Amino acid sequence: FIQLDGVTKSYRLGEHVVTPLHEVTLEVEKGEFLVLLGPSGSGKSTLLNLIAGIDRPDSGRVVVDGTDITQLSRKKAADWRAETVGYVFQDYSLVPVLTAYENVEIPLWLFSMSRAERHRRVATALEAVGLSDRHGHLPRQLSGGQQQRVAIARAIVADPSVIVADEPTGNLDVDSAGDVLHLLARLRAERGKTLVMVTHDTRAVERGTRALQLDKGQLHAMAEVSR
Amino acid sequence: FIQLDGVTKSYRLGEHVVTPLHEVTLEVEKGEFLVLLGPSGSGKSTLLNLIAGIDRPDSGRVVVDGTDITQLSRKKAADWRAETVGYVFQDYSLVPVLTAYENVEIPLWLFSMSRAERHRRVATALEAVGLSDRHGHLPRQLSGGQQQRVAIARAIVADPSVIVADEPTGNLDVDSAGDVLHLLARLRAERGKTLVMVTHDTRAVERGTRALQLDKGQLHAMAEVSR
Ligand SMILES: Nc1ncnc2c1ncn2[C@@H]1O[C@H](COP(=O)(O)OP(=O)(O)OP(=O)(O)O)[C@@H](O)[C@H]1O
Ligand SMILES: Nc1ncnc2c1ncn2[C@@H]1O[C@H](COP(=O)(O)OP(=O)(O)OP(=O)(O)O)[C@@H](O)[C@H]1O
Ligand SMILES: [Mg+2]
Ligand SMILES: [Mg+2]
Repeated sequence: FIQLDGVTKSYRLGEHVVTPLHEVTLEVEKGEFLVLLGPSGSGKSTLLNLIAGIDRPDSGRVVVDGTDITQLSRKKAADWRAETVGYVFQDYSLVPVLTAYENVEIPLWLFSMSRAERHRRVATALEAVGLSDRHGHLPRQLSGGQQQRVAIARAIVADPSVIVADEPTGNLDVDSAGDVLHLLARLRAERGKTLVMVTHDTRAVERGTRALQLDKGQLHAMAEVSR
Repeated sequence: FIQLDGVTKSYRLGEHVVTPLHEVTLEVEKGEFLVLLGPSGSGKSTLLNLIAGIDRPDSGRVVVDGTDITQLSRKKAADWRAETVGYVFQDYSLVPVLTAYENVEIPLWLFSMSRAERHRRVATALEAVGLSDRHGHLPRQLSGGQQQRVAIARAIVADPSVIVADEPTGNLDVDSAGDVLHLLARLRAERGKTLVMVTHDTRAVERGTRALQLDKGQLHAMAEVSR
């Protein structure tokens, strides 16, 4: 369903070159819950950005549900992403001048649906992350974990077939984190979504169908995920 | 060493009032490692901002090492904070147009020291968090966990007597998180620093001298911290 084929990505800063991904190959089945682990700075966010079509590799291909997204124009890639992918950013990337409600509503603007239907979906998403009573707050009027939960609600509101989550519970207490994992697992089970998650939360690893470790530019299967 | 006396803080948004801290009283001994836990949105960051003098309570007093910081003018409070507190923000609050090195250097500008000495301290702090080879990167050229580590380096570089850390390992893998906890615990042991940390990392709880839970505007001792 998602294939990465010999994908390489480098950054150059003056003379100093960083290559977080070197000839990476990966196959993700439809409906999988893939957990991605690895040291800080190893390239996990870089990899998620390639899967979601937010970034392009220097070489190699990224194919999702038969579409080679590395061949799409910027405009087509953006449309594809809006229809296919829900992304929870590591830094949330909320719009500072919009309320929680308006931030969650943004992905729905691209679809033709009635205002009532849009409202219903935003309200459902906010309720699913426990933030119905914070809908009118701006991001700076929310706690760190509340901002993270708004980002999660925004990622699920348009009912995307692929959810890419970059450390979605990093700022949540044990109970809120458990609720989020339960929500994502339930969406996958009920609606057949494919879930790719970067995390260092061991309980998320336990719920995954498979765990991979990124290290020195390469993906490795994890023989044993108990620590 | 740090006393909060009947501290209350509220926010009002139109007709809706949120009171994360209600008549909170707290005593922290010099050299303690206090761990603060609680649900997302409960008021932990609000409490840390009051302890660090970044914010003022609506009522009540905050006294640190004999100084009632709630009575200081804005200017004096800022000077006091620069000399006394190292703060790791939940969202890092790095300056986007400055490199990792320059971000870590900022707290040292307020002290009269030679350029060589400033350089020595910044280099030591960056090395302590494993980022010597990223000193020239801008925040957007760093991974989430690397940005978090720059924020930690900045909080320790001026050798403050109080370190306030708001979820300092939220975006770090298990090993990097362990290194950071070890670093902070070592600074406290070797240099007698007082450490107040918000976290949901159970290993940080184990290293603390005391753990408190914030819930419904009140602090509670935690009878049992094993989970
Ligand atoms: N400027 C503001 N205006 C209105 N409400 C606010 C404002 N800032 C914070 N709040 C509210 O105050 C409460 C406490 O916020 P705080 O950031 O202290 O929580 P927290 O315990 O740090 O949460 P987290 O664990 O998610 O970081 C939250 O419910 C939040 O919505
Ligand atoms: N624009 C850039 N220019 C130069 N180097 C970059 C840039 N963006 C990222 N890097 C480097 O690429 C590497 C991989 O970054 P990435 O954000 O993918 O790591 P990560 O595994 O997500 O880390 P974390 O767990 O800390 O979030 C890091 O070492 C980082 O310093
Ligand atoms: Mg990352
Ligand atoms: Mg907080």
